Amino acid sequence: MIAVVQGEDAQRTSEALTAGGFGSTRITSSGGFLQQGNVTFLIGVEDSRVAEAVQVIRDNCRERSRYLTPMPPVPEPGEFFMPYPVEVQVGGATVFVVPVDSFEKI
Amino acid sequence: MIAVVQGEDAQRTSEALTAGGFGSTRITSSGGFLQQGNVTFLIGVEDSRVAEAVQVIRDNCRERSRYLTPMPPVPEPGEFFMPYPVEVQVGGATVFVVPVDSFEKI
Amino acid sequence: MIAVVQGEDAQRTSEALTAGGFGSTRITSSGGFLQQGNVTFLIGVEDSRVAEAVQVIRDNCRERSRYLTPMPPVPEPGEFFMPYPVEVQVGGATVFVVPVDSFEKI
Ligand SMILES: Nc1ncnc2c1ncn2[C@@H]1O[C@@H]2COP(=O)(O)O[C@H]3[C@@H](O)[C@H](n4cnc5c(N)ncnc54)O[C@@H]3COP(=O)(O)O[C@H]2[C@H]1O
Ligand SMILES: Nc1ncnc2c1ncn2[C@@H]1O[C@@H]2COP(=O)(O)O[C@H]3[C@@H](O)[C@H](n4cnc5c(N)ncnc54)O[C@@H]3COP(=O)(O)O[C@H]2[C@H]1O
Ligand SMILES: Nc1ncnc2c1ncn2[C@@H]1O[C@@H]2COP(=O)(O)O[C@H]3[C@@H](O)[C@H](n4cnc5c(N)ncnc54)O[C@@H]3COP(=O)(O)O[C@H]2[C@H]1O
Repeated sequence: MIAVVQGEDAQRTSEALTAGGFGSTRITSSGGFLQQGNVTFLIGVEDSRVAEAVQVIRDNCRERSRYLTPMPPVPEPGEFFMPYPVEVQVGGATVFVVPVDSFEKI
Repeated sequence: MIAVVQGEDAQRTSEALTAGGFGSTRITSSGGFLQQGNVTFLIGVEDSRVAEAVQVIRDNCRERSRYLTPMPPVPEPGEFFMPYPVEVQVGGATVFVVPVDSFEKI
Repeated sequence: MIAVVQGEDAQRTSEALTAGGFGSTRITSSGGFLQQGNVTFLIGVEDSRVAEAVQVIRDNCRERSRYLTPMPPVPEPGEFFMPYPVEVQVGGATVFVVPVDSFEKI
């Protein structure tokens, strides 16, 4: 399982995964669209517990509004460009469930 | 989809993926051989659009020469070791298409 | 293949993978439980060489003891809390073998 969550939810999600008995690894990342920092979790989990892990993430990640200030096109001399920030909804989490052939601790 | 691209191509590739309507997450990484910085993209895409996403990457990533200066063996006293930089071709991008069982936004 | 290894073993493992003819990409990460830095490797490898790559990791990663100092509960005034560090065994490596549909260099 690979889950991309917002930075504000990362610590709470990590602690909730540990409390739920799930192993996880945390990777610093950034979003392709907003180019703002977020966090990607790798979570190795048995098939039977996938739904439970998804619920832990759902309980600890919130939707938020973010503001994106569009870059002004090249202003004409004397022209004053006042970019209005555009509100963008960023979801709680983006979750990919990836099948694995094997999982082992060496 | 997981795509490893050179640092110089990362911003252009990210913008082209967004313009093409693809979601993506960007992760800072480094190559095992040259030990130089590069960028790893996670790109969740429907099966029917994989070829299109690969084409976006192909259009925005170039092959380049890099120079690797081999570490001199321990020089004998009085011996002067002048390492010649070795030219290494680094490809446009290394792309893994990984099947996923499910993809959801929470 | 995705392999999470301890920081101390990362450089030796990376060089051993290259010497064994395996390509790899290195990503800085941290553990969900101990919240300490570690390293995640992406290793694209043909099916026939998976066991060999696992052996390279096994030969270069050691188990270690780590100390986790539990955070004291909020101490009462005048009470002196002396947290005893708790010893935790951290394994050599955590390895996921992930099937891929395709692998190409562009
Ligand atoms: N072309 C576009 N036009 C208009 N609005 C757009 C857009 N692309 C994204 N957005 C909006 O911006 C939010 C942040 O996207 P970002 O790429 O920075 O950050 C993303 C990205 O890091 C990751 N993500 C989302 N979809 C992904 C995918 N298909 N593949 C890989 N990562 C993905 O999850 C984060 C949050 O995504 P979420 O969908 O909740 O929230 C998204 C979405 O609501
Ligand atoms: N043992 C060796 N002997 C001689 N030359 C060698 C070599 N290993 C790699 N090279 C050359 O060095 C370039 C950079 O490799 P690096 O590992 O730093 O950076 C790599 C690595 O980060 C990633 N990559 C390539 N193959 C991979 C694989 N099988 N698994 C994971 N990541 C891979 O893509 C980057 C670019 O790879 P690309 O093949 O285009 O370019 C490679 C290749 O041309
Ligand atoms: N809830 C818990 N209660 C008591 N002890 C616990 C625990 N969770 C983890 N530990 C112990 O702490 C060590 C470090 O875990 P950490 O999460 O920091 O660092 C982990 C994590 O980054 C990664 N990892 C392990 N299992 C994983 C999984 N299922 N999914 C993703 N990453 C995993 O491999 C690193 C080393 O794991 P390893 O199992 O060798 O070693 C683990 C384990 O022995």
